[in-house]
Amino acid sequence: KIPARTIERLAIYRRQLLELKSNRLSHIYSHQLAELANNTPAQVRRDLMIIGCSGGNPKQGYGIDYLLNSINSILDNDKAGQIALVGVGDLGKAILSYSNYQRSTPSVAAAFDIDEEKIGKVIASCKCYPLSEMKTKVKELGITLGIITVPSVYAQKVTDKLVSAGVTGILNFAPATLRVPNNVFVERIDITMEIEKVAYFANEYSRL
Amino acid sequence: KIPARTIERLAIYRRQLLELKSNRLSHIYSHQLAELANNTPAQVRRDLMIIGCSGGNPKQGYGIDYLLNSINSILDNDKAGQIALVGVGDLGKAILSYSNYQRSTPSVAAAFDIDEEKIGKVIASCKCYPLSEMKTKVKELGITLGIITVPSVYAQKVTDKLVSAGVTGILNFAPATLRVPNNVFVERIDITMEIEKVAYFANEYSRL
Ligand SMILES: NC(=O)c1ccc[n+]([C@@H]2O[C@H](COP(=O)([O-])OP(=O)(O)OC[C@H]3O[C@@H](n4cnc5c(N)ncnc54)[C@H](O)[C@@H]3O)[C@@H](O)[C@H]2O)c1
Ligand SMILES: NC(=O)c1ccc[n+]([C@@H]2O[C@H](COP(=O)([O-])OP(=O)(O)OC[C@H]3O[C@@H](n4cnc5c(N)ncnc54)[C@H](O)[C@@H]3O)[C@@H](O)[C@H]2O)c1
Repeated sequence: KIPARTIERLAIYRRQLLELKSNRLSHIYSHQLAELANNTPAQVRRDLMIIGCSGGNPKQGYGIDYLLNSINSILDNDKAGQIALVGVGDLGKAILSYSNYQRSTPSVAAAFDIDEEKIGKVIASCKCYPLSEMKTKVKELGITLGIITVPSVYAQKVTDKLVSAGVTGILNFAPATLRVPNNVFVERIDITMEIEKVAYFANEYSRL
Repeated sequence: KIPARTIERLAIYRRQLLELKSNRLSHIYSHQLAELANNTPAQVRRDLMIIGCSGGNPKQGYGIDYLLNSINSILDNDKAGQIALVGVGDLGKAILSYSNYQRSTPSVAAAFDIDEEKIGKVIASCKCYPLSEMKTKVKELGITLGIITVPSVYAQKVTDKLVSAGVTGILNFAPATLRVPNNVFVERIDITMEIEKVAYFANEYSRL
């Protein structure tokens, strides 16, 4: 079992490696990857050991394709389902256009909302359905993941609907703590934490 | 010097502790905080040692007010400036209303955009200015931090304007790698990483 923190870092390494590859680089040292990922070289080497990547060649470092293949074999899963996004407001709309633009795997297969103006429309190349169709669409489209971008007062109710439809992973943007059964993984996103972190370092750096 | 990862975790502990306090709890054990923060008890104890919190009382655990005061003394800084948000589109608007709703410290003091429809308007209780006023507004409002929510092709140009106006911290949502001088801290946010992480665990959990 790979810890959640390692999985998070592997996703960060993958983004960095894909960017380097697009700049036609073929090898990288652990200390270079550590710097790009805001991490320590020892942490990078430990993470790569966990997924079976042995030490890079001292003259050139790790092969970028070699690392990408190893990370893909861990993160990508042919059985990984699609995503349902619930609440197509300002945040939901921005996430829809972004994840379709990045062609993220998995991608958003269906959106849901209660607003009559949005139901039946296609928003950022994704069809918007009423909540009453959630169960059928989750089954039909092989959805295993939900993104919650509704006002926090509705977050628990929407979560219950997603879980009873068979979803086992939730990315929650609403400021609410969700109660879910043990077999459902929930990750909460809160940009105020990011703001606090950047504020701390902006202050440190301004003293340099 | 406290590492970036520790600062990130302190911000997460603080959110959890504030939520516990609002539920009238007064003490907490390190393993309980670890579970809420998706972390290990050893990591929580190490982090609290770094900021000078000695071991909790074995019968009750750590005092929640004691921990909050210690974390606040590290994260909060009376000299921390305000925030400028650049690009008031779907994502920018959602961030503006969220951070004003959460009364996050620091808060967004000014927004900037190039769209004539938005300039001069107040959006989510924040005034929107043209880019030409960035330098004067950054000085006038004591802004030290920038949030970038413009299309990626403009991200570098907007960063250069913020840095030359005196900003030393940047939270970047645009999918672009920014070049900044050494005294500027940049944090990039990419929700596709979060999606990949949740997808991995949704898959693990669905096998339970
Ligand atoms: N975590 C963060 O960093 C962060 C940042 C910004 C916004 N937010 C949160 O994200 C959520 C959305 O923010 P926004 O600015 O897009 O709000 P919004 O009001 O623009 O959008 C909300 C959408 O949800 C829909 N909706 C409401 N109730 C629903 C229900 N029961 N089922 C399905 N759809 C429903 C509405 O019709 C609307 O389209 C809020 O909870 C907000 O607090 C979080
Ligand atoms: N990192 C993530 O997870 C994530 C998620 C969603 C969106 N995004 C990114 O965030 C950015 C904004 O997304 P959106 O959906 O809100 O886009 P949008 O098109 O709705 O909004 C962009 C806004 O920026 C303004 N703008 C354009 N050029 C500008 C300039 N030079 N100076 C100032 N303002 C300018 C536009 O007038 C508009 O108001 C994009 O880069 C998108 O890729 C990132």
